[in-house]
Amino acid sequence: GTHIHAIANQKGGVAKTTTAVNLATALAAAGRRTLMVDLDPQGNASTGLGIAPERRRTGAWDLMLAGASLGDAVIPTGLSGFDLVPSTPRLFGAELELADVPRRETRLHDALGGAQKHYDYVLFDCPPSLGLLTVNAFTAAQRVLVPLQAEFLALEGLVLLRQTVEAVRTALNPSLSYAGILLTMSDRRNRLSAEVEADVRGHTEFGRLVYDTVIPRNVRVSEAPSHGKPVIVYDMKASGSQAYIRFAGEFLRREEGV
Amino acid sequence: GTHIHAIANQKGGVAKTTTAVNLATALAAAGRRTLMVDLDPQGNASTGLGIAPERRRTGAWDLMLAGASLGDAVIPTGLSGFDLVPSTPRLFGAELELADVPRRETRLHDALGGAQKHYDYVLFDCPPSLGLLTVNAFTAAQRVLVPLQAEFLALEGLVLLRQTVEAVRTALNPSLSYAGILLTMSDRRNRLSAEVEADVRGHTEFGRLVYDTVIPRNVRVSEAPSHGKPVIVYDMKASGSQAYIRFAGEFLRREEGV
Ligand SMILES: Nc1ncnc2c1ncn2[C@@H]1O[C@H](COP(=O)(O)OP(=O)(O)OP(=O)(O)O)[C@@H](O)[C@H]1O
Ligand SMILES: Nc1ncnc2c1ncn2[C@@H]1O[C@H](COP(=O)(O)OP(=O)(O)OP(=O)(O)O)[C@@H](O)[C@H]1O
Ligand SMILES: [Mg+2]
Ligand SMILES: [Mg+2]
Repeated sequence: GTHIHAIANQKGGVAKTTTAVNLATALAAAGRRTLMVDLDPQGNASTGLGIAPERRRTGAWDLMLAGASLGDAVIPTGLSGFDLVPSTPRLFGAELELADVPRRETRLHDALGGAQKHYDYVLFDCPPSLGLLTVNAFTAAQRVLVPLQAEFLALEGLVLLRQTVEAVRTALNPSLSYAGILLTMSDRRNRLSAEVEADVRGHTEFGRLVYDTVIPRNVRVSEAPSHGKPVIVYDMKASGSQAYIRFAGEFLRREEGV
Repeated sequence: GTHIHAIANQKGGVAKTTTAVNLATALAAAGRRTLMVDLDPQGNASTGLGIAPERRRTGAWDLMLAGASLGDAVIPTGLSGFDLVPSTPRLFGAELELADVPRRETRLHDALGGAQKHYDYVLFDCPPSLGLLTVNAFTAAQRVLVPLQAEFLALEGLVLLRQTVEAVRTALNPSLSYAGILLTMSDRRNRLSAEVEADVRGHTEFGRLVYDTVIPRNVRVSEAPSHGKPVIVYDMKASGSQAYIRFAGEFLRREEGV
């Protein structure tokens, strides 16, 4: 069946979008039919894939609040086997608008309506919050992938994120589980990164979830969005790209047991 | 009178909290009585100031949703002349709870109720979103200070932020203006940082707002929160600290015209 993952962490700037865009690209390159849904009103995933603003007419807002079907909203990214439901600026109002509608936590799940079966993987890029957009992603998904920057404040955030995952699992989606924790933007020269990494891997509850692959801080990664391309397309040989390609392999082994 | 600033940018991880904490500390050291309100449910400002979780009993949520007065919520930070209204985990529910109450956009303004006159500066640390918490900050504030990471995606975010500032200015707070744009986490060795900096300074609308001081990326800054101290206290000589001290001077000159 279709694997549906929410890529989430309420801490801002930890490489949720960078991870979503590059994982989706690598999955498509590995022959998995992949759909990404940009749930962030900022629309960084849509930008990072080079989708011009005029091509973002129907998006995640329309799925949840205007009765649009998946077929209405999906656009090609130009990368073979990789489609996108873009973000539109109307998404900024979605948290408030969703507050007043029936089944407000399951609108995304309902909108998919089974059409996701045309894909092997669906990835939701979540905004940096634990509001109704992220809750909708957790209700529609089976797994939560957590990018984590190797910084002190990040560990504290994990505990808060877990509370929301638990709440959704109890009330809305009993099958929700963690895919894993990916350490991102790691600067191995810096003592703090190494310490936080050791803390997370040694954590009694989260430690077993941490992927072996660690994504290094690499300037080519931050350059890629300005070229409208995922870094693994923009500069395949860069250290960040090589790490994301290794990560995709590890991710697939964990998901598909190969 | 009292200067009230919202430190905001919906883009995550751009050093909103780091800027708020260090600017507030420097303002207090310069003899300005300073209050900080932690409006981020993550509570990173409270953590970065070493406030243990058990001391965060009454906070910003209580001001806006439980009728608490400023006097009920304010706690000392241990730094002379610098008080804090901490964040509590209940704040995660605030966006939704605020959606259903009367005067939902002005609850923070109403709760201050004039008690802010005991301070020379009030700083709001905003979460990475443009929801009701940030709108409340914009309604209660006179000025918006925008930390901006020198990265490509940041520029795109400015346009979205401006729309919310305009909307609040038109409907709720006609006197809201920009304090300025502070370039943060800048890695001068990297070509992209220098390019983005030039773009922002040359921008017809935002260019004149950019402070001369640029905060460099500096590992001591990211170490400071694990010691519960602002970096300018944790390691005054670090390049990040020196930049924040210079920034506070430039900020005061712009605000007070000295
Ligand atoms: N490995 C890396 N090396 C260098 N820069 C990186 C790396 N990963 C991400 N970045 C940069 O860091 C910034 C934050 O990344 P990104 O936007 O993916 O995070 P996010 O968690 O999606 O942010 P938000 O919380 O705003 O949604 C971006 O400018 C991105 O280009
Ligand atoms: N000048 C700097 N040099 C190095 N690291 C920095 C610098 N400024 C901030 N950081 C680190 O970058 C991370 C993001 O900073 P911070 O938490 O202040 O951003 P924020 O905008 O408040 O994030 P959020 O959107 O989650 O509220 C933190 O781990 C912080 O310690
Ligand atoms: Mg993102
Ligand atoms: Mg913050």
